[in-house]
Amino acid sequence: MKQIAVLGLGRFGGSLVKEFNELGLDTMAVDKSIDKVNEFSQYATHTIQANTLDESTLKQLGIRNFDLVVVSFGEDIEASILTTLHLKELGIKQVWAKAQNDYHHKVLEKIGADRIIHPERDMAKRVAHHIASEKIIDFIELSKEHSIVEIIASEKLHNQTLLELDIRAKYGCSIVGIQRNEDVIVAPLAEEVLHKGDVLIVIGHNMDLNRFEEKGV
Amino acid sequence: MKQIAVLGLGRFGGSLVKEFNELGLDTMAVDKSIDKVNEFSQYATHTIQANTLDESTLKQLGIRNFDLVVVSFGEDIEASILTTLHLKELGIKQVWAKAQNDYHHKVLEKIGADRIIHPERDMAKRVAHHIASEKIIDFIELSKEHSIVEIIASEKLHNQTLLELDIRAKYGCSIVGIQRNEDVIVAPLAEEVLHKGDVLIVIGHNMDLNRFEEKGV
Ligand SMILES: Nc1ncnc2c1ncn2[C@@H]1O[C@H](COP(=O)(O)OP(=O)(O)OP(=O)(O)O)[C@@H](O)[C@H]1O
Ligand SMILES: Nc1ncnc2c1ncn2[C@@H]1O[C@H](COP(=O)(O)OP(=O)(O)OP(=O)(O)O)[C@@H](O)[C@H]1O
Repeated sequence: MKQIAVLGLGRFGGSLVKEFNELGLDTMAVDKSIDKVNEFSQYATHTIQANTLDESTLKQLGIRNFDLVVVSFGEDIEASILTTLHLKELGIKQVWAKAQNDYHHKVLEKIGADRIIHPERDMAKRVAHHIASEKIIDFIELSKEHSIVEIIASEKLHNQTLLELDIRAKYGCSIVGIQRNEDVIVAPLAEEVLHKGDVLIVIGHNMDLNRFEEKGV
Repeated sequence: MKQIAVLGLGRFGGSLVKEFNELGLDTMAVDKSIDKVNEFSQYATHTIQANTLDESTLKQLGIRNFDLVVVSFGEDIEASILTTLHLKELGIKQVWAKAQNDYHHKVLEKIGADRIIHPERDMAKRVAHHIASEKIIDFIELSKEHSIVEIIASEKLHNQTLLELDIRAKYGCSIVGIQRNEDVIVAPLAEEVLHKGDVLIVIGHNMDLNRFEEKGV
């Protein structure tokens, strides 16, 4: 079983420890604040109060035995950078770090962080697309040019089958799921009839998705 | 055009203003800190230094003319709650607020916030699933029981067509896209040949996805 450590139990680090617990994984959770250590002791296998800036503290934690360490300090960019540097020097294979801004991202990249995470920025992208369009419920980037969107089916699509609408031929994108009330219909068949208010899960090139959103829904 | 205001220009609020700017939307950006106002003045239509706790300040901002207002204060939960309350009392149709924790979420719900956002928690869910499994690159929740996962195709699937693999019949989930290098193949045909290292975009019920991840990839 992978040995995982989470350093810094803020909103992101703390949520990670809870999620790992739900997935049945062992974790070591570390924070300099005793309140945080107490708050998360029920979710992590080990919870330790320590300041990770000190290299000898990291060694005493036995951090070298861990396969993956997440560094999740926000306000104190220097602590994040120094801790990440120490971890890579101690030979940790995978060090993932949360970045505060573009400058922080660049420095983490240069010192060898294996993955850099921007929780707020990524969420802002999804929320902005939802707000910008009445019809889009969610927007998930797959690559620079392809995405998945959840779009609300309007009156225009009511009582029509996927076959009649022929969306793939007309717009180049593909309806891969339909959310109706609490249920999701995966890979709907051509004869599936759409209802007003269905949430269509559509995959495609961004240009095709825009055309479908403007003209097809 | 929808009139949007963003109150609080931290990592989340600031990213939102930048995203709206890219989508060509007008925004009013407000923060009590002059540094933030200067930082984001190039992205928003109007940028104003103000403390939104004061109801008369909100009226002077002409906030009643806005269709949607995002409240993005983190550390100061009280400011977030009071501002959201004032906005609903002033009759703003859509007030979306970022929540710091479950307690904050409950209060925002009770006072009428129209949507409550947890950027760090949602990102933690995606990252935890990626770390928990070697094969899963990304995990996106669609509902309580259905998700989309990005899974790396192993040696086992190399040089086989989707027809031969018959994943829909065997596992109940559906491959809706294939990421190969920078390109995405949308709604692949049955004759499509898979290569080791392809990233499969799969939709399905969580139980089926787990089975596919364990036995099928
Ligand atoms: N050097 C350090 N050693 C151990 N813990 C630390 C260190 N520096 C900061 N922390 C802890 O990391 C946690 C997160 O830090 P901070 O609140 O600065 O980040 P944040 O970006 O606001 O977090 P989030 O957005 O996830 O809530 C805090 O609980 C803090 O006590
Ligand atoms: N009453 C207020 N009026 C206007 N601006 C405010 C008010 N309270 C806080 N802010 C501003 O909101 C911004 C975000 O606040 P804060 O840093 O507490 O949140 P945060 O949750 O850490 O943000 P993020 O996670 O998005 O970085 C700050 O720039 C702060 O100046």
